[in-house]
Amino acid sequence: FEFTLMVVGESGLGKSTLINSLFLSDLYSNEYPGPSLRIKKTVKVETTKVLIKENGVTLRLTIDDTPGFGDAVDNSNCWQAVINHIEKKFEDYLNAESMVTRSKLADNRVHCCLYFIAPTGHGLKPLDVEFMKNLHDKVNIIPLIAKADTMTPEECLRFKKQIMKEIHEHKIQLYEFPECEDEEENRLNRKLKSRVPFAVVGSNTVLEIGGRRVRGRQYPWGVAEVENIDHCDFTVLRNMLVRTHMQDLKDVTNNVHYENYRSKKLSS
Amino acid sequence: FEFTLMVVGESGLGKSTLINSLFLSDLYSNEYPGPSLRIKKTVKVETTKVLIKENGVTLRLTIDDTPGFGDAVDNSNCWQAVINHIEKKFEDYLNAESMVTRSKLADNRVHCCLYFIAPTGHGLKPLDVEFMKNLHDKVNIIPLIAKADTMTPEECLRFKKQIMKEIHEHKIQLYEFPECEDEEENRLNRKLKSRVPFAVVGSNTVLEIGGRRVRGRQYPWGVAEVENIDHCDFTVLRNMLVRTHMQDLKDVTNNVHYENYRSKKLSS
Ligand SMILES: Nc1nc2c(ncn2[C@@H]2O[C@H](COP(=O)(O)OP(=O)(O)O)[C@@H](O)[C@H]2O)c(=O)[nH]1
Ligand SMILES: Nc1nc2c(ncn2[C@@H]2O[C@H](COP(=O)(O)OP(=O)(O)O)[C@@H](O)[C@H]2O)c(=O)[nH]1
Repeated sequence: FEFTLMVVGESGLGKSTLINSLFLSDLYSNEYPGPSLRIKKTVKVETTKVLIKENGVTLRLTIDDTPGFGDAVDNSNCWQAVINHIEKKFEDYLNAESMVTRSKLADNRVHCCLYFIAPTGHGLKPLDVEFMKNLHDKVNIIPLIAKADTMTPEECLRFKKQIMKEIHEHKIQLYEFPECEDEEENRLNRKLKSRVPFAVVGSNTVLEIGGRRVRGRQYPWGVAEVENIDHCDFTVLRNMLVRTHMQDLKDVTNNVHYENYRSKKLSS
Repeated sequence: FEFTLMVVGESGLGKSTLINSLFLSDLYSNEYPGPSLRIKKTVKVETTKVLIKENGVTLRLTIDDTPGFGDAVDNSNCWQAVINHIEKKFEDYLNAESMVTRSKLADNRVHCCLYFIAPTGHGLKPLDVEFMKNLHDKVNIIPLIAKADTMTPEECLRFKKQIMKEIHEHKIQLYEFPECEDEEENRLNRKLKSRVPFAVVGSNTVLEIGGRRVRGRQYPWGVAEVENIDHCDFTVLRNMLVRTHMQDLKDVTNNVHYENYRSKKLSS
């Protein structure tokens, strides 16, 4: 099973920690540090691959990240590198598709983009709006509230409401969880949707708390637990991304975003 | 007693909450919201005044804040408004000083600038460096790590080290705590200096914890206490700013920053 995930957001939002936590791998490590430690003069998309084995299933995961995104004094057009990357992958696929012998098409198209929103408590930044307006018709965007342990539950709820209000005002189209025939699944999906944008916490450390091993962040005033649903939406994101919606993310990429690209390309 | 404090940093770093906490006032409220809720098309410095009574002393506090600083997609030169404001205050003072009758000179010069650094965990952002390099020779800069409850004690220590390393590399001059004749005071000052940049937490809510009334932030995993020295450096900042170093901040402004401005102005 193949999947390509893009990770976008300014430095220091916990992106590499979250990716490591999501896939229980040290994809980001001293050998291949997080994007914030690979910043160049201009924003460029970089790719790394990792093999993940989970429940007997092998996942060939490709992670595209964006060192330098949003980190300069002037961030005008810093999303252009992301647009170019996504369209290049569509172009590669289109070329491969139009070959006579097209067995085993490698699919490196970006199936999902996790966009990290800084936990300011106020609302979206102009850069967040620009990015999502420019990319929502090219890739499945799943917005995340980064470092959610920065916010109290009340602040988080208010912040989520404000973000969704602004997303609707700017007519930004996020990835939509599909309706299912199964009523039980639909009920679960609705609970999922009500938590968007997912407020995530990640951690590279496993702590020992009262006999249990817990992935979390140890503060003098307590432990923020990554996998505790009362502390953050990490498990919600992980379930939908890795377990329930991975195939749908690929389908929407192929049937909607790629088709959009293809029809524009072939008609121009 | 008069004092002018400038507050600079991007939106959502807890600046208004911190100012309210420092002076136990709702300087920022629904009537006069924090700078992040007053953002205009361009960065402009705005001023508000409040009368603070503490220990029988009346403090006429002026707060200059900077709505829009660092919040746009392109933040080139967003520090220019701050430079203009500080120099305008120097100019006003110079003009008043040069009058024949100069009784009771109003002193609206900026005595201290609290610069809020985002708790990314990595280091200074390019904007932080630009701001401090442009302003360190014009005003007393005290850098703060904002929302320090975002970081574990180990992360905070590492972050402080990294920030100070970068500040030295960029030859940025921060406000320096003076040497005293009193050996005990010197010992205390050295402890203060070792905590720079101060990692602060602020809160507008007072909670009831085990019978005590505590200013803090209530998370599901515990309470981050603003006035607990093991949780953050808030009390350290408050003591030095409001109790021990307020006069020295005014003296350095007058004897160093203003004199710099004056000699440049009179020689040009
Ligand atoms: N408060 C908080 N800090 C985090 C979280 N995840 C990572 N961090 C810390 O934030 C800093 C930057 O994390 P990193 O994963 O490198 O962020 P990146 O620059 O976006 O890749 C590190 O000190 C992490 O330990 C989180 O969920 N909450
Ligand atoms: N984690 C954390 N959040 C804070 C802190 N101070 C304020 N906040 C929250 O951060 C958000 C923005 O605070 P505000 O004071 O308006 O920030 P400003 O935009 O810099 O003036 C609000 O939801 C505050 O409750 C703090 O010390 N730590």
